[in-house]
Amino acid sequence: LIHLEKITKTYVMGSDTIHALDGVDFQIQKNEYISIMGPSGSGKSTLMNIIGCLDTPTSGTYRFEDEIVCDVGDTGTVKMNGNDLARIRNRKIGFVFQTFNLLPRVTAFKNVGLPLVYANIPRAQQVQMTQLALEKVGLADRAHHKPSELSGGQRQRVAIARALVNNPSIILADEPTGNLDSETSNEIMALFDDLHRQDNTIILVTHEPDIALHAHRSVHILDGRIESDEINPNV
Amino acid sequence: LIHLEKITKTYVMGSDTIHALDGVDFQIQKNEYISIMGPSGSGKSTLMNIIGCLDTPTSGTYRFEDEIVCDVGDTGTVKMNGNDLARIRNRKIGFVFQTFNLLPRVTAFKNVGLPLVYANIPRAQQVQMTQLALEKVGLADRAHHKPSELSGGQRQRVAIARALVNNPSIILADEPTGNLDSETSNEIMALFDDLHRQDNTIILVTHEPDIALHAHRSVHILDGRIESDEINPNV
Ligand SMILES: Nc1ncnc2c1ncn2[C@@H]1O[C@H](COP(=O)(O)OP(=O)(O)OP(=O)(O)O)[C@@H](O)[C@H]1O
Ligand SMILES: Nc1ncnc2c1ncn2[C@@H]1O[C@H](COP(=O)(O)OP(=O)(O)OP(=O)(O)O)[C@@H](O)[C@H]1O
Ligand SMILES: [Mg+2]
Ligand SMILES: [Mg+2]
Repeated sequence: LIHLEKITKTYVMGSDTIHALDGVDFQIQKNEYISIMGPSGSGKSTLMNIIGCLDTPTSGTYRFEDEIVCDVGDTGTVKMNGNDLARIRNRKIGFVFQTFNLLPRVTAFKNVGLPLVYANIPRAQQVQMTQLALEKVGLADRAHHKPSELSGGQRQRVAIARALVNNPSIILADEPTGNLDSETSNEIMALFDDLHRQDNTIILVTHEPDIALHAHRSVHILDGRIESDEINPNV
Repeated sequence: LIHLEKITKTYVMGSDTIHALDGVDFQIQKNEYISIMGPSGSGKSTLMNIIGCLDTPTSGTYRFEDEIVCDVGDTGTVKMNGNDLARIRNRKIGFVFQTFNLLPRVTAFKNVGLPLVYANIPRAQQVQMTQLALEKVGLADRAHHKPSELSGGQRQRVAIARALVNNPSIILADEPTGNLDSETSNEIMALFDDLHRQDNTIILVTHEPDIALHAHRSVHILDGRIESDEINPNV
């Protein structure tokens, strides 16, 4: 489904060079359930942004369903055209950002419904799908609050609802339970487990070992490289 | 040191009334180490903002070192004058926000040094104190990155460094390890434990039971009320 080959991501700041990703080879099959763990600053969000087609690598190849999304090398750069890329991002992938990235001046309801606007879903269906997504994360009674009128964990759940509203087949969740108490975390993980059973693909960055145990495959990142990649024996 | 009496915080939204805090009585002595836990949306951040003099209650009294900071009742509102309030906020209290609240267009170094500017600390000393705070959270090599050039856990640590830079005697930390892996969390908790041993007062909102175990007193909040308030038997 997704194939990363020799992926690097480098930032040059003055005389410093930061190797956020330092040569990553990584394959994801359909319907996998993968957790990604690693120290703060090790490259997890950078990797997720590349998988989610939100960022391009400094070098390396990224294939999605066997099509080249981008290929950056010494001979030049090949990129998928803008429309095909937008379709992958808007219809196939749901992304929960580590820092939520909600529109501050718009209600929870409008924030959650935004992917449906981009996907040209008919208006009446938009309202229905948005309502359902909010109910799934327990926020039906907070639909008309703006982000500044929500608690931290409520904003996180709005970000989760927005990622799921368009029924994407690939869910990329970057620390989705970081601001949630254990009961609410369990409700969110039950959602993800359910989506996985419905044949979707789940990739979840977390720093909590209990959350990582839900996944079938466990990847550890250190200093921009994959340190280990193992099947979870307990699942 | 801090005395909250009959504190309420109410938001009216159209026909809905939200009781974010619904009658809170709470006392904090000097050099206490208190954890606050509770479900998402239960009122923890609202309580912290009132303790930190960043928000005023809808009704009730807040005393700081026996002086009235604000007293809101049917007979009217009494508030401490602006200068005294600013001095408490800038010199006595260090606040780690749940959503970091960093200035986006300014480096980690300048973000961390901001409280020192407000406290009129001499320039050379500002640089020294800022450098030390960044080293304590392991971010000396990220000083000149802006928040968008930092990982989620690095931004959280910049927020922590900023809260500690002016050596406040009261530290209010709202979910300070939510974005940190366990090793980095332990380093941050070691910092807080140290500060407590140096006679400071620590109040820490967390949803992780392991983190709460560092505190000597454990408060649970539910639906805007204090549900339990107990000494931690293990410490
Ligand atoms: N400006 C506002 N207008 C309306 N409701 C608000 C506003 N700010 C907060 N609330 C509501 O007040 C309640 C308490 O919010 P608070 O941020 O204190 O919760 P919390 O315990 O910190 O939650 P979390 O663990 O998710 O961070 C929430 O239900 C929230 O929706
Ligand atoms: N725009 C940028 N410019 C320079 N350095 C950057 C930039 N963005 C990220 N970095 C650096 O790249 C490294 C990897 O960042 P990334 O966000 O992927 O880490 P992470 O594993 O998600 O960390 P965390 O667990 O703290 O969220 C970090 O050390 C960070 O400082
Ligand atoms: Mg990250
Ligand atoms: Mg909160």
